[in-house]
Amino acid sequence: HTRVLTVANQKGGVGKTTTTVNVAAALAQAGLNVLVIDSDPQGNASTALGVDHHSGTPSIYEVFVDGAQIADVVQRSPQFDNLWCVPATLDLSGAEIELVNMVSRETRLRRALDAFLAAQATTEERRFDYVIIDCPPSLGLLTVNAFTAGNEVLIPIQCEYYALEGLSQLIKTVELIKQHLNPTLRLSTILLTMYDQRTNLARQVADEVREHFPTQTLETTIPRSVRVSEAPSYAQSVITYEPGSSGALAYREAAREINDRANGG
Amino acid sequence: HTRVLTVANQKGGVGKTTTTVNVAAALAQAGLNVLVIDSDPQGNASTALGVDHHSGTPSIYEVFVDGAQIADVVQRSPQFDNLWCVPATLDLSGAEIELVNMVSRETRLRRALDAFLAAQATTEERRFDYVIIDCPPSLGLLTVNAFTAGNEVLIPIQCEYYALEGLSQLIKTVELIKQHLNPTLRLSTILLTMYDQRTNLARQVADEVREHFPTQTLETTIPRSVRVSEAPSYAQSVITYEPGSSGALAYREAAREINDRANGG
Ligand SMILES: Nc1ncnc2c1ncn2[C@@H]1O[C@H](COP(=O)(O)OP(=O)(O)OP(=O)(O)O)[C@@H](O)[C@H]1O
Ligand SMILES: Nc1ncnc2c1ncn2[C@@H]1O[C@H](COP(=O)(O)OP(=O)(O)OP(=O)(O)O)[C@@H](O)[C@H]1O
Ligand SMILES: [Mg+2]
Ligand SMILES: [Mg+2]
Repeated sequence: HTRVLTVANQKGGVGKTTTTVNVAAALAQAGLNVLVIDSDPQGNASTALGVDHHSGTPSIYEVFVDGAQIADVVQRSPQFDNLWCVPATLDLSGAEIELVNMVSRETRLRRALDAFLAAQATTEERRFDYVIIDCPPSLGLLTVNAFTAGNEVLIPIQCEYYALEGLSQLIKTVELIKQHLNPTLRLSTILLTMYDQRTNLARQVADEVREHFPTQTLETTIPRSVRVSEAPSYAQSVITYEPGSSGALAYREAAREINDRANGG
Repeated sequence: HTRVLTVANQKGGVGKTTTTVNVAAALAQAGLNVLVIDSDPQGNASTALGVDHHSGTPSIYEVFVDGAQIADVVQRSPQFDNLWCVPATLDLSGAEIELVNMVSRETRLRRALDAFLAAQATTEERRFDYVIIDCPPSLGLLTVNAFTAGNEVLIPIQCEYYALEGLSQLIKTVELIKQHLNPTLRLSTILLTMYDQRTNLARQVADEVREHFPTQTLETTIPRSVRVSEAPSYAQSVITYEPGSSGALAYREAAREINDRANGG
């Protein structure tokens, strides 16, 4: 059974893309087949995974707006043979307005992903263990599509004050999607990111999140580490860029925890 | 003449709100009349300025969707007598979809602001020197309205790799708005934020931005400083929370540079 994780948080800059890319890379390094779907018009995940996404490249845009098949737009990441990516291009930035008046505007990604995974399931070696969907910093139709397509929600939370402000709205949106569009959706994972243990603020935010979400919040926290932010400029994840760095260790640890949880952890 | 600055960048977490709040507070501390318009559904600027913005509070949502007057929703910030704020509430998160099929969907904020400033101009003591509009991390209709209402664009750029990726799209959008909706709009100011001088990455990004935008990029850069991120949890700007911190000094410096530029600097 393929796990489909939607990485979302309307607060900007909290580590959605960094988490998507590095958890995906760590799972791929461990031998699992992973597909990343980049649904952020900025295309940061596509950049970090080293896949071509200049304007006009077949991408998630064609899947949303033209009903293209995922099989026709997916690319293999140069980082691992078992790591694939559906890129996002700038064309996607107009998609939300285009989607508003389209038929089944909230379920277009789900239908495309279901068809792709069903077809893949027949060819054993390409069956995907994980699909991870990176979202833009908003709760618009691109993120709604990602919630409808996913089975689990992974929320990265930066250990900063503003991080807590938008959380209840995010949880409400997940509940709304669960009620009306996707009954299988559940908030399974919260990951604390850019944790700087020298500051009180980080500790306070982390304590508060663990108190409110004791079972969803991973034991592993991701420390602030400059290697993490350098890696994308080399079109790499930190897992391959600097395997011994604190960021790489933490993301490998987080990936292991996520994977263990599925197996009844 | 009132300067209207739109603070925008679709990349999340780059310091849009922090820049809006702290530049506004520094200008107010220097005796200028400042109005902040919060057009981000997260309402982070409203929080940092200490104004009430629970759901249902009269806010920018009513201005966008019901055609309410700004005079009816504006609140004074407890931080300075000459600092005012039009708050954003969670109601705003549905506004973008509501706006799509509305008449003059791109100019609703401009018309409301023009009417407000025209009425204020007759009562001398409340004439505003600055209006600063905080945007959400996207280039949707809320940001388009802010570009149409503004005369200048201020782009905060975090000294990180992803920061450069979305820049050309942002500049193109500003050009598009200038051509079709607001001929007075110009990219006047770029501010480098969260600059950590210990890392090569920050220096490389800063050098690249200064090379491409020599005249718009402020001399002042904002260092990463934990006091800056603590201030909003006390409903304060760093200017009042910790006046002697490196963040407060830098934001006062940036505000002075912005104000000098208008006076033929
Ligand atoms: N653990 C970390 N240590 C240091 N820097 C980090 C870490 N995690 C993320 N960053 C950096 O912080 C910035 C924000 O992270 P990222 O872009 O992944 O967030 P995001 O939530 O995807 O942003 P957006 O809302 O724009 O999509 C990036 O420049 C990234 O390189
Ligand atoms: N100079 C700084 N030093 C330390 N922390 C900072 C600094 N500037 C901003 N921050 C922190 O970084 C985070 C992102 O900043 P901010 O929320 O202002 O960005 P934004 O662009 O408005 O985000 P969004 O895209 O979600 O609207 C916040 O938690 C803020 O407190
Ligand atoms: Mg991202
Ligand atoms: Mg903001």
